Amino acid sequence: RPRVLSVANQKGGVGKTTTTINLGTALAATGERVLIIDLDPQGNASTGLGINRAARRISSYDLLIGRSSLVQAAVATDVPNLSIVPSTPDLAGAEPELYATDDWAHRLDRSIDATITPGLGSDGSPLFTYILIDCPPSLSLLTINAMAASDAVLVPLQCEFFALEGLSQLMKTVDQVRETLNPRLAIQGVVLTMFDKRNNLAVQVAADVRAYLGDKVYDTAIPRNVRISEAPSFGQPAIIYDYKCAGSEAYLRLAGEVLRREKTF
Amino acid sequence: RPRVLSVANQKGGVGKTTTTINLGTALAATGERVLIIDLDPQGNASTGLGINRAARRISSYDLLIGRSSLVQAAVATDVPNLSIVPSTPDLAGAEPELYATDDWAHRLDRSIDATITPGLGSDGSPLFTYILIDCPPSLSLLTINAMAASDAVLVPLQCEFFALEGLSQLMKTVDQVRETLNPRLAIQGVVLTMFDKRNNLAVQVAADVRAYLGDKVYDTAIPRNVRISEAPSFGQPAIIYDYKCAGSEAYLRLAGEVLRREKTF
Ligand SMILES: Nc1ncnc2c1ncn2[C@@H]1O[C@H](COP(=O)(O)OP(=O)(O)OP(=O)(O)O)[C@@H](O)[C@H]1O
Ligand SMILES: Nc1ncnc2c1ncn2[C@@H]1O[C@H](COP(=O)(O)OP(=O)(O)OP(=O)(O)O)[C@@H](O)[C@H]1O
Ligand SMILES: [Mg+2]
Ligand SMILES: [Mg+2]
Repeated sequence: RPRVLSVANQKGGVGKTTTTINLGTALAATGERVLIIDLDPQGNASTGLGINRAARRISSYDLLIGRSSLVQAAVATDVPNLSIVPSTPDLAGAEPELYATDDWAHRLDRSIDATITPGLGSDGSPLFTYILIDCPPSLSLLTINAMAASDAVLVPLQCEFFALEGLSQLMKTVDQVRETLNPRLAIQGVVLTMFDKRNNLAVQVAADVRAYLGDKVYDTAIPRNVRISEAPSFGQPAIIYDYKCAGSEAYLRLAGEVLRREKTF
Repeated sequence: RPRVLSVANQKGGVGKTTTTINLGTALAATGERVLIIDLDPQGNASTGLGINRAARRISSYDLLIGRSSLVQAAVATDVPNLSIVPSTPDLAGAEPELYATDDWAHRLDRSIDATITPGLGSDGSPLFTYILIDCPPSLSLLTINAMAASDAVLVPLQCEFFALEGLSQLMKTVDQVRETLNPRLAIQGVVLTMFDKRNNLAVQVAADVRAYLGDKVYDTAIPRNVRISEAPSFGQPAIIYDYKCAGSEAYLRLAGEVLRREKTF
């Protein structure tokens, strides 16, 4: 089974989608075969990788309701070794629909499991070695499904006061999912995003987070970098849009840290 | 009945809470009697106005399940003429719980209605003249409840590519709520937030939004201003934390525009 990482934080706008796209691209560049699952009804990860609305015939909603398998839903992107299961707005209807069923929390996990055998390439090796799940800004059914299906959670954290406030709630939710739904769930790490070392508040928040979470926080912090926010309007990851910019360099370093930590799990 | 405005946008981190707190404070400064309802389980509006966790005995969750009235739940803040119904993490449990009921969309509207008569002050005038509802970053049950209870929606919009992408989905949702739940629902306006005129992408997005939405977009744009992001860590609105900063000036100007538009409804 591939390693499955949820990219989650209920605080909005902290860089979940940007991290999923660029970390996914960097991992693919190192030779991993990566699948991104866009589990946000906004569909930003799909758009940020150039999958236009018309091309999203099968989506992550179809996975949750069991209508399609992972292999059927995955589409190639312009990035070698990187595929995506796109999302469509009907994903927003999944919550009222699935809360009424008794196994709502394991829908995604089952769809990943179901495909492991047929998910082999022609040479018998697994089609994907990593799955990254881009979560919406909430701790509801979609994010719980992602965590229940994951080996670990990767938490993007903006160095702002409101973003720090939600951290303990997020850690509590991870503990609850581990105790009730998925005993193997761990924290892969916390990545500081949009970090501006000239901003006193950011420096203060970063110090607080490192004091609170210790070595769970990656050494690599992603700097605020306008090239990162420009890239999605071209349907490209920052690493392809501008390989040499500070943002791309940081995501490539982050990929190295993630891979080195994976060895310890 | 007070005028009820929902501050909503499913895109995360665009300035919903910051706008609710600072616009609420500015409206109160002009003499309006303002109530903020914190409808986000994160509780950032409550924290940003200095209501600590222990003081949140009755919350917006109690309104939704009909356990308390608006008047019982409202607590004073340090800002004159500004009260808040705080939120607690159990609000996150409202969605699975209430989706199962048949009138889940009108819960908040009913709790506002129920208090209008007892919501009179000793001199017979209404306790509140404006209610602002801070919505979570999604278009699910909590935000639908807010829109069903509102006269109009005020949309904070960050001048970034991903934030622009969600705008048409948001407008569609407003139309759907108007057609099925609340015929009076209008768009009060769209406010550009964290606007940096030196950033080409921001200037481009702002031009696109004004071309698409015309005079629905307020003349006042809120600049990116570090004092705004520092204020919540002191439990104060920016207008109280630093009255003369560019952010405070912008929110006071926005309050003037909102009030002038209200006359046209
Ligand atoms: N390092 C960075 N430098 C500059 N801009 C960034 C950076 N990371 C993200 N952004 C921009 O900040 C905004 C928020 O990022 P993003 O959409 O990835 O966050 P998110 O957590 O996925 O949001 P949501 O909660 O809505 O899903 C986007 O417009 C993105 O382009
Ligand atoms: N004009 C501004 N200048 C600088 N920082 C700002 C500005 N407006 C908001 N911020 C900061 O940006 C972050 C996001 O703002 P805020 O939390 O208000 O957005 P939100 O839409 O309520 O987020 P969520 O979707 O999580 O509810 C916060 O840390 C806030 O302090
Ligand atoms: Mg996102
Ligand atoms: Mg908010």
